[in-house]
Amino acid sequence: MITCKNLKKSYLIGGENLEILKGIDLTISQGEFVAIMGPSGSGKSTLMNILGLLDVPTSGEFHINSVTPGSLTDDNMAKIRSRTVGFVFQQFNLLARTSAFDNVQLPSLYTGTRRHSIHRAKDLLTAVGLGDRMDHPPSQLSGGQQQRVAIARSMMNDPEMILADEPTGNLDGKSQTEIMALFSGLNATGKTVILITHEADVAAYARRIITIRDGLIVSDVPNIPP
Amino acid sequence: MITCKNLKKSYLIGGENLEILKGIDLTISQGEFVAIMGPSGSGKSTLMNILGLLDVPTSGEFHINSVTPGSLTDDNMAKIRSRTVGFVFQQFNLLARTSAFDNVQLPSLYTGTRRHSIHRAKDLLTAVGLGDRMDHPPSQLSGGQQQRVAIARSMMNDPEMILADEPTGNLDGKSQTEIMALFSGLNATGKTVILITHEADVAAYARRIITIRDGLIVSDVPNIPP
Ligand SMILES: Nc1ncnc2c1ncn2[C@@H]1O[C@H](COP(=O)(O)OP(=O)(O)OP(=O)(O)O)[C@@H](O)[C@H]1O
Ligand SMILES: Nc1ncnc2c1ncn2[C@@H]1O[C@H](COP(=O)(O)OP(=O)(O)OP(=O)(O)O)[C@@H](O)[C@H]1O
Ligand SMILES: [Mg+2]
Ligand SMILES: [Mg+2]
Repeated sequence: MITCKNLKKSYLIGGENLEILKGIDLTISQGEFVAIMGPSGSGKSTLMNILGLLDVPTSGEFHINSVTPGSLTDDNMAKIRSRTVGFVFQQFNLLARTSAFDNVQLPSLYTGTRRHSIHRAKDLLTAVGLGDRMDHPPSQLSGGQQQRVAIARSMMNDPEMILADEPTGNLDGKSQTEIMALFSGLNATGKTVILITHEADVAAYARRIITIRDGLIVSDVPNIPP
Repeated sequence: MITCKNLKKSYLIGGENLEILKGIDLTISQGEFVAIMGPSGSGKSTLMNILGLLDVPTSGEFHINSVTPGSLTDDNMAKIRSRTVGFVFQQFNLLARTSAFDNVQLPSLYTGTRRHSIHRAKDLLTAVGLGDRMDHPPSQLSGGQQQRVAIARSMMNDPEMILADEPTGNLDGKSQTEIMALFSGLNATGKTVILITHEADVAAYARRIITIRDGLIVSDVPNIPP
């Protein structure tokens, strides 16, 4: 369960205060499937980085499962993050000289759940269509293949919540359908899925569509997937 | 004018020969507007890197403006590339600790055409909607903003040909329309535009749509833009 009240984020740049998030009020319950849309530069990734405990708000209230991340030490924040959140970054953020298989397995090294990790990493890579590319590092993978490695990695620790930032930006229609089926399947088991997208046919899979414009939520409506 | 005959590209990986392009026959004339589509991992970026003189084929014929790039020294290939081709990379490839403005201006440093470069870089950044983000480095730009810096940079040297690899993957509808208007405008002045996309509404702007599947062209059809 995530709650935000009057959440703000700003940067001090060149001596000026640049306000990115201007007061976000938001509640997302466990098990929801939410799509976040909005213009380029409107603050979607900034918000998702805060929800994923990768960044802190400048002001406002933010609670995740009745814990206030702002009051935690960096270590405790990292611990909660690695167990609770699976993150798919907009730019993938894979380790460069590391195979697809080792990239996917990485999250299990942080939480110490090594026992089934080899099987699980292989199953996840096969589920995203990369069974024959496991030993390729990012430089030997296409853009969409790297994106799918990042998606598999986000699911490694079986987190309660998956945050995916533009997860289908580099995928053709068929790969996109396979990935959205994966997210829908996860959500059907009770996981919370929050994804940022600019593609309406991706947002259509969600049961709730939030639109952000210029750092504020301008609409928040239920959606019935086709 | 680009001509390819039985163009192949393969990699030796783990002792095995992995064939990516399996015999591409293709002619693209000056001034065409071409979209290349196809599944993730089918070889689109690999082909575009060869057409953009950033990589060499393993075998087959390849000519650009009656020059055979394979017979050139690296230096001469770089010279022709910097004057002839504007490239928008799938992962943007911006310089990290460098402002948007300096990133856009960079190509003019290679060709020595500095005189108008300051004005031109500013005009291009304004044309892609980033007039108020010129001094931000990539880490202070959103994904779609970085993509638009890469698009502006590709146009800096006013090249004869623009190769754009998934140029709208991180853009919302309005930004996408603005960028496609920019490409269409360039093409109307006689520049060749070749773009890779998986979005049908982006490919619709082109007058020719080529589909690649598993390293081969499976269809090559004219298209009438709406
Ligand atoms: N350096 C390399 N060594 C080995 N294989 C490679 C290398 N670079 C790319 N590949 C493989 O070549 C194939 C084609 O890659 P390419 O990047 O051209 O695909 P693409 O059509 O652009 O895909 P996408 O739509 O996902 O960007 C992929 O299966 C990839 O794994
Ligand atoms: N470190 C930073 N310092 C200053 N400004 C920043 C920083 N990071 C992001 N910004 C600015 O914050 C705004 C929002 O960025 P954000 O990445 O959240 O946008 P977005 O909605 O995800 O856009 P996109 O759809 O293009 O990915 C942008 O205008 C960007 O320039
Ligand atoms: Mg973003
Ligand atoms: Mg590609």
